[in-house]
Amino acid sequence: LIHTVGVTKDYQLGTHTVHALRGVDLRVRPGEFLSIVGPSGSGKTTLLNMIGCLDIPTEGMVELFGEFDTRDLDDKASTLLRRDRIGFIFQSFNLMPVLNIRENIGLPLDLQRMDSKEMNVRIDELVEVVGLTEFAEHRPEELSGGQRQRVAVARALVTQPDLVLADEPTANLDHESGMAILRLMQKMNETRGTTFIFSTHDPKVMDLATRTVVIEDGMVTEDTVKSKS
Amino acid sequence: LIHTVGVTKDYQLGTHTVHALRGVDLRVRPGEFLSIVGPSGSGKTTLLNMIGCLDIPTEGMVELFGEFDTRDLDDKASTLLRRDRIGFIFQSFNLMPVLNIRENIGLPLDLQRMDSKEMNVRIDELVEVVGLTEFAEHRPEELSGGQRQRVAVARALVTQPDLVLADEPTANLDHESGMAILRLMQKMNETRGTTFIFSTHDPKVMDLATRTVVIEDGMVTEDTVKSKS
Ligand SMILES: Nc1ncnc2c1ncn2[C@@H]1O[C@H](COP(=O)(O)OP(=O)(O)OP(=O)(O)O)[C@@H](O)[C@H]1O
Ligand SMILES: Nc1ncnc2c1ncn2[C@@H]1O[C@H](COP(=O)(O)OP(=O)(O)OP(=O)(O)O)[C@@H](O)[C@H]1O
Ligand SMILES: [Mg+2]
Ligand SMILES: [Mg+2]
Repeated sequence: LIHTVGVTKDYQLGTHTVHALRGVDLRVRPGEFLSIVGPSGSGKTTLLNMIGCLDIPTEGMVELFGEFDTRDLDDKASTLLRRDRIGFIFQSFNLMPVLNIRENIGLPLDLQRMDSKEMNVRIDELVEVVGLTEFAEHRPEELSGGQRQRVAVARALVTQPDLVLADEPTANLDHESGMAILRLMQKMNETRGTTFIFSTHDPKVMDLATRTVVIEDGMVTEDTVKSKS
Repeated sequence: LIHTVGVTKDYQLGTHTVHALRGVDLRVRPGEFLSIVGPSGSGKTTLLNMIGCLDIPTEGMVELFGEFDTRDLDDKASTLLRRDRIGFIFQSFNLMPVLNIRENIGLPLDLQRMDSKEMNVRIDELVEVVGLTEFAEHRPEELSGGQRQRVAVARALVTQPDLVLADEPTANLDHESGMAILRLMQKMNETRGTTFIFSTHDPKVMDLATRTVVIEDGMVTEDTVKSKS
């Protein structure tokens, strides 16, 4: 599904270059439930951005769905790919301040021109699963940190994408809320075969992952698949 | 040090009222290392905002440092109190985008008109302790989520306040970085007697706290002091 070869990312800041990724080779198969872990600043978000074609590598290449080299995608093509096949949960949520919860969650479906009846069914379902029914008409600034995070999660899942990239999706959640989110994702993974790639510091996400990739200082230092016991 | 009596907070949203706090009675003594835990949306951030005089209760009262009723403080008085005696680590960091790390951390000292020589000593020290020396000249948008969190932590500690209110200060940090932050806070607590009140979902913060207050649905349901063993 996903193939990265020698992916390098440099950020130029004045005279100082930050080597955020230093040659990452990664192969992700469809249906994997993979967690990427590593110290703060080690390159997890940067790697997810590469895979989610929000950015392109300085060197190396990212191939998606066995056919797209992200360097060859123009803005229009990458926008369509992200809209239809990828769900992204951002580390800082990136919700639209002027839209309420339902509108925020439904935005990707709106962009797909989905029929409003089906849209509402999907939105209702997700709002309920993430425990925000009571707050469905509220706007992001009227919500707690963890409530905003749950909106970001719901929005990434509403299009039922082939690939979900979840950047620290439980960081602001208590144990119960976090587990509810993870169970929802596990269910999508088991019933729909949705591929999940998490960046996380949360032990419960690592526990549920079938494979863990450790990244330190821009390089993969470990890659462990759990054996089914 | 801190005394809340019957603190209630209602948010009015159209016809819908959210009862964020429903009568919180809390007494915090100087030098405590207290964690407030509870489900997402239970009222932790709202309570910290009451204590940090960023907001006032709908009913009830908050008394700070044994002498200030926050309802009696005008804007000028509460700004001075926050500037000189309280450090606040926000759940969403609230860094200044146009300032770099050093300038962000030094901003509270700037507001206190501190001599620039002493300012630089304090900033250097904190930048190093939170592990951001390499990134000291970068701006927030050039940082990872956990790096921004560490800037927010450093900024709250730089004035060496009497009271630190830390809203999920380790949410975006890996285990090591989180422990480094907590050890720094423990050290300030032990050597300077700084009072710390955390809102957290992180088990390692709860472990280090000498007292844990559980808040659910806007009310305190448990209040446990650890016995020294
Ligand atoms: N400005 C606001 N307007 C309306 N409702 C609000 C506002 N701020 C918070 N709330 C509501 O008040 C309740 C408590 O919010 P608060 O931010 O204190 O929760 P929290 O315990 O910090 O949650 P989390 O762990 O998710 O950060 C929530 O249900 C939230 O939706
Ligand atoms: N836009 C940018 N400009 C310059 N440097 C950047 C930029 N974005 C990230 N970096 C740097 O690249 C490195 C990797 O950042 P990244 O956000 O991928 O880390 P991370 O593993 O997600 O960290 P965290 O766990 O703290 O979220 C960091 O050292 C960061 O400072
Ligand atoms: Mg990150
Ligand atoms: Mg909160």
